[in-house]
Amino acid sequence: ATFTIMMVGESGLGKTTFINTLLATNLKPKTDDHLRHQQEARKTVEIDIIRAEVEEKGFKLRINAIDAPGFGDNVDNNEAWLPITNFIDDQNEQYMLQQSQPERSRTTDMRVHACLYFLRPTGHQLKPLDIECMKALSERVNVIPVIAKADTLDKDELALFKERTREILDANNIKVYEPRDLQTGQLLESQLPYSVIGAGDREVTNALGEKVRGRQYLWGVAEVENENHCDFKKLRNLLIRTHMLDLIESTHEKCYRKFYTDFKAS
Amino acid sequence: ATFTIMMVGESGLGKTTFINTLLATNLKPKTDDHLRHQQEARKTVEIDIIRAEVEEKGFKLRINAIDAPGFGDNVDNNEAWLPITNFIDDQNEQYMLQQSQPERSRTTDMRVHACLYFLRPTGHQLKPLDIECMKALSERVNVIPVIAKADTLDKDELALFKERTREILDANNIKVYEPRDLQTGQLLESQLPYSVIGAGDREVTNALGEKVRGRQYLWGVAEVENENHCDFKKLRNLLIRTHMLDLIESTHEKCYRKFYTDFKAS
Ligand SMILES: Nc1nc2c(ncn2[C@@H]2O[C@H](COP(=O)(O)OP(=O)(O)O)[C@@H](O)[C@H]2O)c(=O)[nH]1
Ligand SMILES: Nc1nc2c(ncn2[C@@H]2O[C@H](COP(=O)(O)OP(=O)(O)O)[C@@H](O)[C@H]2O)c(=O)[nH]1
Repeated sequence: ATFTIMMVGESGLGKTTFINTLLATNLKPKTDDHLRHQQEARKTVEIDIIRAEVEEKGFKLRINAIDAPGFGDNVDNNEAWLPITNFIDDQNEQYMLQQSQPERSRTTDMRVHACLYFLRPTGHQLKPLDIECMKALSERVNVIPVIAKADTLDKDELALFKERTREILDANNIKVYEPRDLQTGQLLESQLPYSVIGAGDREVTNALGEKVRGRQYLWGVAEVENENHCDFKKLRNLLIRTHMLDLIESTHEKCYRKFYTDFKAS
Repeated sequence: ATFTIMMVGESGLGKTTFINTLLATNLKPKTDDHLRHQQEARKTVEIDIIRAEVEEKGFKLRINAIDAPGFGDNVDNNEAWLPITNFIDDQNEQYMLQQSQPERSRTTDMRVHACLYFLRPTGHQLKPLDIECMKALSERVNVIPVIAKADTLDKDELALFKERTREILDANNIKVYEPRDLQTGQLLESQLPYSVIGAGDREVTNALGEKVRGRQYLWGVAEVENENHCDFKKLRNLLIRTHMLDLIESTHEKCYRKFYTDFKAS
């Protein structure tokens, strides 16, 4: 089985670093600095797919990490989410059509099981683009809002921003993925949005002399796997350990439901 | 005399906090959280003016701090800088027309002496909107690019981002304000863009037990006035001590020059 994660958010929010951190690699090196520098701001939104393999508790897990560079980077971002929602719809449609094909001729299933939406850590509200895009995405895929570069917010700002984000999502009727207890089916206490700090596979030494993955500032080390610093560990567990199957199954449900709704409508 | 500083940049970059830090006050309290929360993303760009007084080496200095909330916050930000450049042009024009009026009936001179352009600390290149806007602004006013929330970047990322920003400004022919030695007229070694960390007048205790203005994280304190942490002190000195007069005079020159160019053209 392959688990497909998509990251959406404007450039510079650490999405590339995040996937490297998740996979504990430098698999997707940040674009060569000089290349990136010469690159014009992309006028279109592209879809980048990386296939990786992760070993988790002894078994191999194939992961597709999908990025959408160019999203939200233009002066006019009207419908910037269209290439992304089109991609998702295509994958769902293709999967449904493939179901009637003989096993060996089926193409790779690239349906997105979890879509991490990266929010700018402004400390304020969400931007209109974020709201519009998350709304469109949540109708098609499991959306998990993530606070990018959470080391930008101090403890109070983070708490306020989380609370505010939840209120805005509610107010706009955006149904994000809410993990449930796998036995009881009861909603787990909401951690969203998940705050993340990214550092790839780079280790540094913190004030206690421990070797940790994190960002080394002159005033200290913001640690990726310190649960007081950010929710990276919680998010990683959710995605790759506890709720991966649930994410895959609920994607399946959404896909079938949408297909039959569209089918009946046509 | 009044010194007028304008801050331009999208919301959440710490512009309000910056002016509080500069004036060492809480003069412009961040909008009440609940008010801000209820506020729709503004569809238009507004111009907010705050008048303040600062005591500098015994003499009183009147400062106008101008903010442009709503800039760059929409999905479509085409020409988002227009209300700002219009404001600047109006002030310049008004000043020139006032010169022919008797002294006592003159209105307040609100010409912008320094326009701080706040850049998102993405670590990547500048966004198209930043380039377009700085280009339009630099033709009319002294533009000083500033790296907002510089505590988001570690030492290497900061150095790279500064270098990259300078190259992009060059490549796009954007003439920003370059301070010169006041005696020799020689260009001073470029510090731009200036990295800033803001904390209003809030003091916290750092790892050495010192009381400093800064942002308190679980992993340490990012200090506003520590020159290893950011360029706030350098920028403050430039604006309020060493180069204030130069900024006022060069604004004067630009204003006259533009007026006569437009006058001759009409
Ligand atoms: N402050 C902070 N910076 C980060 C974090 N993660 C990545 N960065 C930096 O942000 C910049 C952009 O990261 P990148 O992963 O290329 O962003 P992307 O454009 O969203 O893929 C790089 O300089 C990273 O080192 C984080 O958690 N906190
Ligand atoms: N990380 C970081 N956050 C800051 C800094 N300055 C202000 N902030 C925070 O960023 C948020 C937005 O600041 P504000 O001044 O209201 O931004 P404005 O919308 O540009 O006026 C608040 O939570 C501030 O406490 C800074 O230098 N670094």
